[in-house]
Amino acid sequence: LNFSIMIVGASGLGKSTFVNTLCDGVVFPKKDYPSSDKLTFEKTVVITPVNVELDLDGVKLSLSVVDTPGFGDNINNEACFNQIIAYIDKQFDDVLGEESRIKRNPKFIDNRVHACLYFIPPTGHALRELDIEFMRKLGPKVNIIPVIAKADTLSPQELIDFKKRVVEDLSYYKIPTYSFPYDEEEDDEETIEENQHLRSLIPFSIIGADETITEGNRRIRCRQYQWGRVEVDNPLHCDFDTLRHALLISHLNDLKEITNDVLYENYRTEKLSH
Amino acid sequence: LNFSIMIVGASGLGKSTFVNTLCDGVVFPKKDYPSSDKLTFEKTVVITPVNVELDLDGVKLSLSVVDTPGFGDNINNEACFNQIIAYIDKQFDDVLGEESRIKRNPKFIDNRVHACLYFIPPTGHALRELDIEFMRKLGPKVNIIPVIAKADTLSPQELIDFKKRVVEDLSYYKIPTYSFPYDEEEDDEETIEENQHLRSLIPFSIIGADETITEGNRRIRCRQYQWGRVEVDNPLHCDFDTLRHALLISHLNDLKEITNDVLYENYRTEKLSH
Ligand SMILES: Nc1nc2c(ncn2[C@@H]2O[C@H](COP(=O)(O)OP(=O)(O)O)[C@@H](O)[C@H]2O)c(=O)[nH]1
Ligand SMILES: Nc1nc2c(ncn2[C@@H]2O[C@H](COP(=O)(O)OP(=O)(O)O)[C@@H](O)[C@H]2O)c(=O)[nH]1
Repeated sequence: LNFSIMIVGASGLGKSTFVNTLCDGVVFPKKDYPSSDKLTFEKTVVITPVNVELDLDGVKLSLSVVDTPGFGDNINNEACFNQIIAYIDKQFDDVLGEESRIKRNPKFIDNRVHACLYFIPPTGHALRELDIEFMRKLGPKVNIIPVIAKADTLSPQELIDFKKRVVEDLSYYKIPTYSFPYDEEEDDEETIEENQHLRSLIPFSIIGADETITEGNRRIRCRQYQWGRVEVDNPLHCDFDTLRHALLISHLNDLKEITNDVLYENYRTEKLSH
Repeated sequence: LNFSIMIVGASGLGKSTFVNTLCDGVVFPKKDYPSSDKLTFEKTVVITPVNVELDLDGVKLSLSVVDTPGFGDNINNEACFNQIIAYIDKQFDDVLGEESRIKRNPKFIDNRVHACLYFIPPTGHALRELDIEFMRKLGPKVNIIPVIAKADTLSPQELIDFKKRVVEDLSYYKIPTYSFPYDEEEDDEETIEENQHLRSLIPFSIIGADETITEGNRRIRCRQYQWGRVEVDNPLHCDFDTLRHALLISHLNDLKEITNDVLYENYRTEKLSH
């Protein structure tokens, strides 16, 4: 079973920490940030897929994670903007190329991105121009799941207000995002309620774990401040666990199907009719 | 007694809240953010000085605050970059113009900026290209005091590491900032220690108050989370009080003198010799 996710957002929004927390292990080591003399301000994003083997209650999952450090950091962000879109397109082009071969390539690997987690900075205001433009361009090509990065920056009321404003913006600017679809006619009560609940949480508030402490027989993944402890797996603190379950377990297949049956097909039609 | 400060940083870094907390009153009302249908993505920064009358233990201070909403928000930030620099230059040009008049203008108001608080986003990594470029250009024209915005985003160890990295970057990229200068020969022991202490705190960690609660006869300005309460005036939580005291009381005169005797003079010499 394989699955590919892309993580997009400005540097320092906790993307690497999120992936480590999602995979419950060190995928992106913390001490990797280049020192002042080694840091070059590239006008480009380094797009590097990393493979992680996960075991989810006995189910083996081969997860490919595409991180995009450098997005949104520059004075002028158009170059990295286009690079990320080019990456998504290339995976589609590779499949299109492979599809049309007479003699199949047995070693071909399908690297299409099944879900793109877009990290919204917790400003407390609204979506920025960069967020709107980017999600609009990317939406037709990949399932976008908007998340609020470093959600522990927002107090309870600020989080409610910010989520509400982001939802209004997503609708106002007609930004296509993955909507946890359900069929009123076909699906059972439980499925409908589950999807309605997930839809109501968008954008998902996430917090990445800085430490893991043990209390009795409980493992608590958290961030510890002088004024208290934020618990990543506590649904009263953020939507991390809910998102993880939807992404890697309950909605994995739907995300792959939509990518293959809808997003790829639209791309293919668009490409072949020009 | 008058004093002019400029607040620079991306939208949503808590600049308005900081000013309200600094002045202990509502200077920038919270509900002013435009709704989706009213928000236009201007390529410009709206630079609007606001005047606040403060009473600091009986000393009356006429504070002029220049906020810069919109800085760093766009896909391409060069336009607002230049606008802020143009504003600083204009205040110098006005004084230069007034200085060279034969017949003085009795209504002339000196609006030169005495201190610029530069809000660094709490990424936990290092200064971004935008921060470096901007502070480098601005440093020769105004006293820059770098601060870490929304410092409650950082855990105790992350704050220590981030401050250390920012100090290394400020030095490596030769960014001129206000250094709380002292004279080993001339100043007394207490003054030297006070300035060394202030210098050691750069960049100052700041947190803006979201609410004010009363406990007994104590007024506690804070941000309340599900996991605890952050206290703005608690030096164990952030440097807000220390910065406020330096800015509005102990170092106000030094900041004005440096602006007049050094920064303005350099600008004047540069301008008149071309
Ligand atoms: N407040 C807060 N800080 C976080 C969170 N996740 C990560 N961080 C911290 O933010 C800094 C940058 O995180 P990193 O994962 O490297 O961000 P990236 O540049 O987006 O990959 C580190 O100091 C992290 O410990 C979070 O959910 N909340
Ligand atoms: N976590 C945190 N949030 C803050 C802080 N200061 C302000 N905020 C919140 O951040 C949001 C934006 O603040 P605002 O002052 O309008 O930012 P501005 O756009 O830079 O003027 C609001 O929801 C504030 O309540 C702070 O120090 N820490």
